[in-house]
Amino acid sequence: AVPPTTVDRLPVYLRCLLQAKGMRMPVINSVQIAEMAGTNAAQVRKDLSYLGEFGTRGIGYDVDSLITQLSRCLGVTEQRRVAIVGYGRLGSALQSYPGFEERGMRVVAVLDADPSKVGTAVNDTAVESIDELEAVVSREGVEIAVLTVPAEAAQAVANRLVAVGVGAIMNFAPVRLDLPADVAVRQADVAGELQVLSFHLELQGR
Amino acid sequence: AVPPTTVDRLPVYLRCLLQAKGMRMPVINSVQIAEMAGTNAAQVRKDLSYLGEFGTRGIGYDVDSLITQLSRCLGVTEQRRVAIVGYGRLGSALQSYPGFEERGMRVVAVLDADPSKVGTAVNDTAVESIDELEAVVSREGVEIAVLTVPAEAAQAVANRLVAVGVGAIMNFAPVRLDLPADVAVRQADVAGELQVLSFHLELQGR
Ligand SMILES: NC(=O)c1ccc[n+]([C@@H]2O[C@H](COP(=O)([O-])OP(=O)(O)OC[C@H]3O[C@@H](n4cnc5c(N)ncnc54)[C@H](O)[C@@H]3O)[C@@H](O)[C@H]2O)c1
Ligand SMILES: NC(=O)c1ccc[n+]([C@@H]2O[C@H](COP(=O)([O-])OP(=O)(O)OC[C@H]3O[C@@H](n4cnc5c(N)ncnc54)[C@H](O)[C@@H]3O)[C@@H](O)[C@H]2O)c1
Repeated sequence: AVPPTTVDRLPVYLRCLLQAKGMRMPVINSVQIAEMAGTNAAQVRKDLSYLGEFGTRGIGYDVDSLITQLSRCLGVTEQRRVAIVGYGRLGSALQSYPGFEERGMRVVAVLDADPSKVGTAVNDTAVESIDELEAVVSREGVEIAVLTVPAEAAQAVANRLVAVGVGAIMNFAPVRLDLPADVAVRQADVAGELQVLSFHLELQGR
Repeated sequence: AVPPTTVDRLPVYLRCLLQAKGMRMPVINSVQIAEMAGTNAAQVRKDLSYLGEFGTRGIGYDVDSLITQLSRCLGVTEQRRVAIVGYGRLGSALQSYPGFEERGMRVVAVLDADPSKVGTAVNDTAVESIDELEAVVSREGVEIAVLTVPAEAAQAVANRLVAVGVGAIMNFAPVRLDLPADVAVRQADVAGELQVLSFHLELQGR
């Protein structure tokens, strides 16, 4: 099994490899990947070894085949279908972000509880009512949900998503979601990230 | 020294302890903290042991003193002064987020390169020109900068921030910043988080 800390680095490696492809590099070695990814060559070799053997000692990795390997491992060879639930400040910023498409994520549905937001067209999707969650998820084949609802609404919304078959949730609300073990959850905590930065300032006596 | 994986969990523990205080719990044990934080009691005890000895075997931790200890360690006993650089979709969502104040972060400056945004008032701060970056950082005593500028602008902006004494950067642009080792950097990658979720779906054959 691939260790969680390795999994966390795979998206960075894929981004570096796509950059290398854009620079028309046919082959890339672990030192070059480490430089682009901000890690070290030994870590790169170890991480990539979990994906199987395909680097050649002394030469490196074939860029195209490593891209294919990483995309397969991350399950992004086809666009994943994403719903954004909560079309407020954060939800609207994420919904209109062009950077998702190029990384294999397609926003196929946007849901909100506020009747004045329902029906507004954003790009090529219209905001739909949270009351239609089950129908929308089934109709659009939603695989991943991004929760940008207030904290007090998050658990109830997550329960409905899981009940209708959504297996992966990115949660921006500052509450821990209590969900079955087979549901994948990533918890965003922007304020927490800033506190970690503050920790490093404190260490330096600043 | 506190291990990086422990540091990453400290903001979660602080949030749990503040919740416990809100529930008027005078004392809390590692099992209860683990339940609230979504981790396990042994991990909690180990993590908190890096902050010094203050739990009592069999009774637990004094909520108020653990809050003080965690806040000191994270350097948030006083509000950290934060600048948001780039007042676009994401920057504007973050700027108006009320959740930062309660976690020790105060947005004291907002900067942008677009002349049509400069001068617009948002809450009690006005958007200022990126041309005034050095003056604004010095005037406001900015300690942490949040970068929500396009990828191609991020490195140049980061260099200017570091040159004028900013020691901590939260980067949302999808590029690795090349900065001196003593500058603390947190790299946000929302699309990468979604790819990690996709990895777990792929593992389940979905
Ligand atoms: N804005 C930020 O920068 C930021 C940063 C970190 C975390 N967060 C968290 O992200 C979440 C969203 O933040 P925001 O600033 O966008 O808030 P917001 O209030 O601007 O938006 C929330 C949206 O959710 C909708 N909503 C409420 N209940 C709902 C329900 N049951 N189902 C569907 N939609 C519902 C509201 O109508 C609104 O449009 C919050 O939990 C917040 O704590 C926000
Ligand atoms: N929107 C999202 O959901 C999202 C998600 C993940 C990552 N990102 C990344 O975050 C960054 C911001 O994204 P966005 O969607 O808010 O983009 P945006 O285009 O809406 O906003 C960018 C802002 O930066 C300003 N700007 C440009 N050059 C500048 C400079 N040199 N100095 C100061 N300001 C400058 C622009 O005037 C604009 O207001 C981008 O790098 C993007 O890739 C965005």
